[in-house]
Amino acid sequence: MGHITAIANQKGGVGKTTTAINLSAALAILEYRVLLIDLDPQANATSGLGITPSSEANIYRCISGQKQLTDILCSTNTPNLDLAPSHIDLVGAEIELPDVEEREYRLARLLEDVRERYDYIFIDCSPSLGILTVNALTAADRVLIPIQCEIFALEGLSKLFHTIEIIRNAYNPHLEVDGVLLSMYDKRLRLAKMISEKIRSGVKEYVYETVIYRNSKITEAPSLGQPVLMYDAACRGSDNFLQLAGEFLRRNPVK
Amino acid sequence: MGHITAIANQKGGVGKTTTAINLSAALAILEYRVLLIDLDPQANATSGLGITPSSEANIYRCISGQKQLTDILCSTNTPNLDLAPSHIDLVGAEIELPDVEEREYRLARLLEDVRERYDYIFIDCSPSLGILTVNALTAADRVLIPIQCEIFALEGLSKLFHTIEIIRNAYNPHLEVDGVLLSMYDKRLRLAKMISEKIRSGVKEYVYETVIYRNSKITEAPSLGQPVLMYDAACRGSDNFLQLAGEFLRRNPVK
Ligand SMILES: Nc1ncnc2c1ncn2[C@@H]1O[C@H](COP(=O)(O)OP(=O)(O)OP(=O)(O)O)[C@@H](O)[C@H]1O
Ligand SMILES: Nc1ncnc2c1ncn2[C@@H]1O[C@H](COP(=O)(O)OP(=O)(O)OP(=O)(O)O)[C@@H](O)[C@H]1O
Ligand SMILES: [Mg+2]
Ligand SMILES: [Mg+2]
Repeated sequence: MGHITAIANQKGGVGKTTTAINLSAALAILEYRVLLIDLDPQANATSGLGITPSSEANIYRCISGQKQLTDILCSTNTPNLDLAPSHIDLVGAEIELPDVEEREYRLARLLEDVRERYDYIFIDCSPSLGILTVNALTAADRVLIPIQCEIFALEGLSKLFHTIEIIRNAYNPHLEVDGVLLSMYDKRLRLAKMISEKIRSGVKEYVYETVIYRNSKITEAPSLGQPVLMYDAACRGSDNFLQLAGEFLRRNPVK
Repeated sequence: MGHITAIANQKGGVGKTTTAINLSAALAILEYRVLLIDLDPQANATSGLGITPSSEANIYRCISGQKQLTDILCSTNTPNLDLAPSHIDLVGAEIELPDVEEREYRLARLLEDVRERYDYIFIDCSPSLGILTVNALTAADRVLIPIQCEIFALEGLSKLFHTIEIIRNAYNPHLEVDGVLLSMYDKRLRLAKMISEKIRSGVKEYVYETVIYRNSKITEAPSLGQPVLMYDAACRGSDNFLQLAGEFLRRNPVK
């Protein structure tokens, strides 16, 4: 029974897609069967794994009821890692879904068919709290929250915890916070240290021990359509994500 | 007649709010009368200027028809710079507006009352192409596009140009691209140089000469509720934004 984790934060550019691609790839390299769902119309997780978004086989076709998930799943250059690709057409869902019955449960229903096939399923979310992110939080068991150590990201954290509370009460009673991940961390910035201490004291029990440091190989890898572990397995970025995979497994043992 | 510029890019974390706050402040310090509209429910431009979001006086109340813009405008710690503050309630507009008459023109109508009072009006947009960003693009004369020199930001550029085309044909025939601004530029990254060359060759006539370099003072300033020019007028970040203001004025002389 695949464990479903949404990777969400309405603040933009905090490392959601980078975490989704590289944590999924690290678990796949450790021989777990992993599925990554790209639920962002920008389709960054899709192109970051070297797959060209297709107007035929994409998650929008499934959310709008035209296809099943099994019709669009594809393998990636990383063994054991499958992808449900996105496409810019997904922007349409934000406008169309509000008029549909049980609109919050579309993704949860789609995942029932494939959940048995995978150990872990991740959902990369767009930077918003719109109907697509609501679908992800309704389908998920847990939420992993990447955060940058800067003032705007800190302010958004309490709003996100508040939203998770609303979703738990309205649509998904099992939803829990898996953890808060300090990402794109730059040790040279005094402010980053100050903010990380504030986060650790605010939501202590959630913060991952693992920190993902800013590393140029992490920025370069997606331009070649690869996770950082496939791009340069020896770099610090790869170490960080392998360490993260280990800590994630301890928090979420295989069911 | 205030010149209206939307600062937009659906890619998250590329420096929209940082550009909105600091370009507005630079023009205000040069003695132009400036208004900044925070159209993002995250309300980062509001808190970045030291203003606590209020559930009473905010842009959501105006968009939903409960108040006029003049009811919510407030001055900031920067002379000549006023703000129309945001609040998390603005998330409601994404869900409510779809059922309202002429929903794309709400902001354009609101701005008619105040346009005479300012030389320049800026709109900080959220990282999405939803109804709020459509409102900003419908109300604006020009669009300024901050972009980071990394692969995901590059892929989003053509989608944004495509969206601007759609808005121009459907709602706002005057809408033009003011420019593309390379922001958060890190000269040490080989990838940044490669991507910036691609951007310059792709949309050559739009790219601003001014580049905003990555600078720790720029990240620190909003945590004290100040634009970087008020925080540390002598730092490189302040130079960059004063230079940007000069180039912006050459492209958009006062009407
Ligand atoms: N640890 C890191 N070191 C260096 N660069 C990083 C790191 N993590 C992310 N980045 C870069 O920062 C940018 C933003 O990251 P990413 O796109 O993953 O954020 P996001 O939260 O998914 O953005 P969006 O809100 O648009 O979905 C990307 O260019 C990415 O390559
Ligand atoms: N030139 C710069 N140097 C250093 N840090 C910067 C610079 N520009 C922006 N930042 C920092 O990068 C982060 C993202 O910037 P910002 O919030 O302005 O982006 P945004 O596009 O408005 O994000 P969102 O998509 O969430 O609205 C902020 O912490 C900001 O302080
Ligand atoms: Mg992303
Ligand atoms: Mg912003």
